[in-house]
Amino acid sequence: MAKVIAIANQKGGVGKTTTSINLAAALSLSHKPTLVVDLDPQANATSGLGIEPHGSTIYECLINATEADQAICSSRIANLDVLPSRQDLAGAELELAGVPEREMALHQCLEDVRDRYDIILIDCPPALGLLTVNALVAAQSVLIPVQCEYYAMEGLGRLMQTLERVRETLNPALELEGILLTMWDARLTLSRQVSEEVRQYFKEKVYRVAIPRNVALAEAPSYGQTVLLYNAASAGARAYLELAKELLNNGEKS
Amino acid sequence: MAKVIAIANQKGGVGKTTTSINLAAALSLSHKPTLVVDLDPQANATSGLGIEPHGSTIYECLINATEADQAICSSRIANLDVLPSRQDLAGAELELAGVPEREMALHQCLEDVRDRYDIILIDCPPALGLLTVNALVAAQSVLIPVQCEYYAMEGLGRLMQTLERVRETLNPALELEGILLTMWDARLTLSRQVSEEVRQYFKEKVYRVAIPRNVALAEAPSYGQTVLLYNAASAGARAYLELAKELLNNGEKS
Ligand SMILES: Nc1ncnc2c1ncn2[C@@H]1O[C@H](COP(=O)(O)OP(=O)(O)OP(=O)(O)O)[C@@H](O)[C@H]1O
Ligand SMILES: Nc1ncnc2c1ncn2[C@@H]1O[C@H](COP(=O)(O)OP(=O)(O)OP(=O)(O)O)[C@@H](O)[C@H]1O
Ligand SMILES: [Mg+2]
Ligand SMILES: [Mg+2]
Repeated sequence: MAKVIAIANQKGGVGKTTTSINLAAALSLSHKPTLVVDLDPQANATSGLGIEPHGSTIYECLINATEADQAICSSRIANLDVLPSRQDLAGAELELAGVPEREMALHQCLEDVRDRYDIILIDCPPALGLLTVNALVAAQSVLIPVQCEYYAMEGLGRLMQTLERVRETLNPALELEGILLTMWDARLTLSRQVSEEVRQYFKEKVYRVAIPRNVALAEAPSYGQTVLLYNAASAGARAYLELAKELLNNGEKS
Repeated sequence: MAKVIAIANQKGGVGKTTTSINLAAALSLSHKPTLVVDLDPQANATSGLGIEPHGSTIYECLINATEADQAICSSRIANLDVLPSRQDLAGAELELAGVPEREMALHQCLEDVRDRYDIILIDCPPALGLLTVNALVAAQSVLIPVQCEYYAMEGLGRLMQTLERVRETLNPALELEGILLTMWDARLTLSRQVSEEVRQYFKEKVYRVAIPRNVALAEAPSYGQTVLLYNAASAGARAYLELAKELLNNGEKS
């Protein structure tokens, strides 16, 4: 049975998609069959992995209960599949609002495919609406990317409250997988201040590796490639390989 | 009567809030009474302007039709007021979903105060949901910040489609105020490629000034200050003063 991890943070532009696709690529390199679920109407994880969806997408799975099998496509990378998104997903939140058990739609969708993967990563949109709640119900844990800047840090308290509420009402098993510092720039005092504060508060829950600001990570998606394929020697690629190791080690301990 | 401009882009982290508060500060310096409406549940524009809301916020205005007057507070800057947000706004989208004329709530709220300001800027959340649609109905024009990176450029087409749909169904007067390139870094090929493509496609609709990546813009919010107060000599401050001039000049031409 796959471990399902939601990559979530309501703050925009903190590296959720970049983490979803590059961590997934690093995990698939260690021969762990991995699925990336793109739950964002922007469909950045879908295009960042070079996928052009032609048939069903996550929209049909949530709204018409189409089987996940029908929507899943393989990526250019061995051991890495994608459940793609498309723009119409933006309407799903309002459409789901009237459906009974609306928070369980993704959980039910993934039931059929969980035995085929070791890890499933869900890339969430920048909001705490019904789509992200669906991810938090389907997942066993949450990985939170935090950009080393003020607004991203400020929003963490609220995200923790939401996790607590989901734990109390919808998914008692939901844990914090870890907090990942992103766009770390050693030259900036702001970066150092934010990372010190986050590490002081969340202690061992913060991954030892911080993802540095590295242009290869921003260039790779325009070629539909992960950073591992685009520039395996880059600081960004090395950091995500390190993250995959740390994540797998933490998994063995618990 | 105030000109109402929505600052919108569904892509997260492109500089919507940074543009809202620093453009507003630059406009208020030219003695134009300005209001910033924080329409994001993250309430970043509220905290970035050093405001701690104690009474009503935009949430009460939209859901209970509380008068805007009751929620508006003054900032530390002359000629600059704020209609603050708070976290509960996240629930507003689902609460508004069942209300007739749900797209008009913000438009009605601002009716009473439009004659007191020259310009009203609405900081939108990173989504194309009911809150952003409310902003697009209340506004006469949209200013779109675009980060000089791949995903931000990719999402522009979809944003244009949404503007077209709002123009056809809800607000025929909605215009494109302008496209603002943000986090421009002259050293990066990616920055130059994206800005060339955006300028080629949108031509004179793209502001001449591009906002450079400048750490003062990221540091200022942790002091609850605009960049003009925090570091008036910084490249970020100069760029937003330039933007205010360009925006006011464009207004005089039309
Ligand atoms: N470590 C990094 N170094 C440099 N650029 C990065 C890094 N991580 C992400 N980026 C770039 O920053 C931008 C924001 O990242 P990304 O889109 O992954 O964030 P997100 O949280 O998924 O955004 P959204 O909230 O819109 O979903 C993208 O253009 C991405 O390419
Ligand atoms: N030109 C710039 N140079 C450096 N940092 C910037 C610049 N503009 C914005 N920032 C920083 O980048 C981050 C994202 O900017 P901001 O929060 O304004 O974007 P946003 O579009 O409002 O995000 P969201 O989608 O979450 O609402 C913030 O930490 C901000 O301080
Ligand atoms: Mg994303
Ligand atoms: Mg914002």
